[in-house]
Amino acid sequence: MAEVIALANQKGGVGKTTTAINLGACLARRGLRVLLVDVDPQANATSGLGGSNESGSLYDALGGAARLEDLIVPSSEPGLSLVPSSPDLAGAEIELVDADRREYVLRELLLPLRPRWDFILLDCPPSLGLLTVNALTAADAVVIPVQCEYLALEGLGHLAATLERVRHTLNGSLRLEGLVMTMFDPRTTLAQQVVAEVRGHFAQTFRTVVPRSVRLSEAPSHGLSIVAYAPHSAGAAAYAGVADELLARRVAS
Amino acid sequence: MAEVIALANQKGGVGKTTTAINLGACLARRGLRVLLVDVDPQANATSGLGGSNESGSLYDALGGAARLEDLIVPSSEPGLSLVPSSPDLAGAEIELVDADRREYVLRELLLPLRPRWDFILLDCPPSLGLLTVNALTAADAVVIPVQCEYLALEGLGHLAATLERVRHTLNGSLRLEGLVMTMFDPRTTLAQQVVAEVRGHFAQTFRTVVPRSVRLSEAPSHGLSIVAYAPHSAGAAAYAGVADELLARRVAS
Ligand SMILES: Nc1ncnc2c1ncn2[C@@H]1O[C@H](COP(=O)(O)OP(=O)(O)OP(=O)(O)O)[C@@H](O)[C@H]1O
Ligand SMILES: Nc1ncnc2c1ncn2[C@@H]1O[C@H](COP(=O)(O)OP(=O)(O)OP(=O)(O)O)[C@@H](O)[C@H]1O
Ligand SMILES: [Mg+2]
Ligand SMILES: [Mg+2]
Repeated sequence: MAEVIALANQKGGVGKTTTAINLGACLARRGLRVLLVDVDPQANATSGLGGSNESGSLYDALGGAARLEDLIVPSSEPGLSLVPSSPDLAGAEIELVDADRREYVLRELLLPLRPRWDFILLDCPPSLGLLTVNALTAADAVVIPVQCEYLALEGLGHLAATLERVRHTLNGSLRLEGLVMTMFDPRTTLAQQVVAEVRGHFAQTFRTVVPRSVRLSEAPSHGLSIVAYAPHSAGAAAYAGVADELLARRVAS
Repeated sequence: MAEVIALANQKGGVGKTTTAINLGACLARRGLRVLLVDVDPQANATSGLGGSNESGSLYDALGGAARLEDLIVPSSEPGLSLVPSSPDLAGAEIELVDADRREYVLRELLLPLRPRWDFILLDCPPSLGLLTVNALTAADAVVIPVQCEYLALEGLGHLAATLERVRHTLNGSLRLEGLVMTMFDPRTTLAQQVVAEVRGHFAQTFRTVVPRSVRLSEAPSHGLSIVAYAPHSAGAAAYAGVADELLARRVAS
């Protein structure tokens, strides 16, 4: 039975898409059935996995023009399937405002799909608008990528409060899986301070820290995950570590 | 007579806030009267300049509860004033949907203020929703910060198309001032490729490239601009270069 995990953080550029693609790839390489749903109109997860939205995108399903299962396409990563996004998904933010049960649309679309997957990952846009609220309402757990930068710290309190609000009003079983520290540069004290600060506030912070690595930022230009593009790189090792921690928590509990 | 410049890019984490704060500070240091309006619910420009939203934020003016001029507060940077933001501004995206002339609200709020400033900078959130559309409708020109990363390239076509649409339907005098390349790391070929690609597509790209510099990411943790925090740093020199180019274009034309 699938577990739905949202990758969310309203701060921009913190590694949501990079974590969605590469955590997804690492889980798929362990033989798990993984679906990545691109909930961001920027469609970076779609192109970062070599996917195309020519035969439709999440926008079509949210508007009722297509069934979600008909939108699923393979990605460049064997075992990792994709529901593509497209720029018109930005329109959904406004179009959903007056819809009935507007926060539950994605949750209800995903219900019939869950039995076929072990993990469904939702890559969110950098905002707390209706698309992200839909993803949080559909999710069992949230993974929050946090860039090792000062400005990335600022929004965490507000994000945590938003998760609480969603849990109380829309999705009682939503839980915080953990925070993944990204783009860590060991040469700067700032990065070390940010990691210490986040670890101090959030017990569920993943032990694995993802280093800043140019290979990670090159991989999407080839439409490949880090494990396909540079399997022996520090970035590939780090995301394998994140996947291991995630799975180990499920065995242990 | 003020010129209104929006800092916009729907891609997250590309340096919109860092450019708004530091371009603003460099213009103010040259004796110009500069107002920075924080149009992002994350309120990073507000805290990055040591500002507080305790006595109100842009949200109050958009909703008609306060006059914009009553919200102006000093920042840590002499000569650079600020209209703070707050997290409830995210609600404006939904609340504005049914408002009359919903795209013109900010433009109309800024009209009476323009004579008192030389430049009004608008720091936008990472989306193309109603807040950013309001900023683009209010602006005379747009500066697009572009991170020297592959994923930052992907959205530029869509952003350029959005600017065209705003120019045709909402704000006929909107023009593209230029693109500022940010977080440039000369050691990676990827960064050099991205700069060459952007320069090839957009003639108005600023000559000055902002290097990746930890001083720039430390400055907001002190509530200071780069010129106050590390005046002799590469980041301070780069933003002085961007300010010089911006002003030189106004003299030349
Ligand atoms: N560990 C890393 N090392 C180096 N570069 C990275 C790393 N993680 C992500 N990047 C790069 O940093 C940029 C931001 O990452 P990404 O796009 O994944 O963030 P995001 O949170 O999904 O952004 P958005 O808020 O726009 O959706 C991208 O260009 C990406 O390639
Ligand atoms: N030239 C630079 N060198 C190093 N770090 C930088 C540079 N410019 C910005 N940063 C850091 O990178 C992160 C992203 O920058 P910033 O927050 O200004 O981007 P943004 O586009 O405003 O993000 P958002 O999309 O969330 O509004 C911040 O932590 C900032 O301090
Ligand atoms: Mg993303
Ligand atoms: Mg910003």
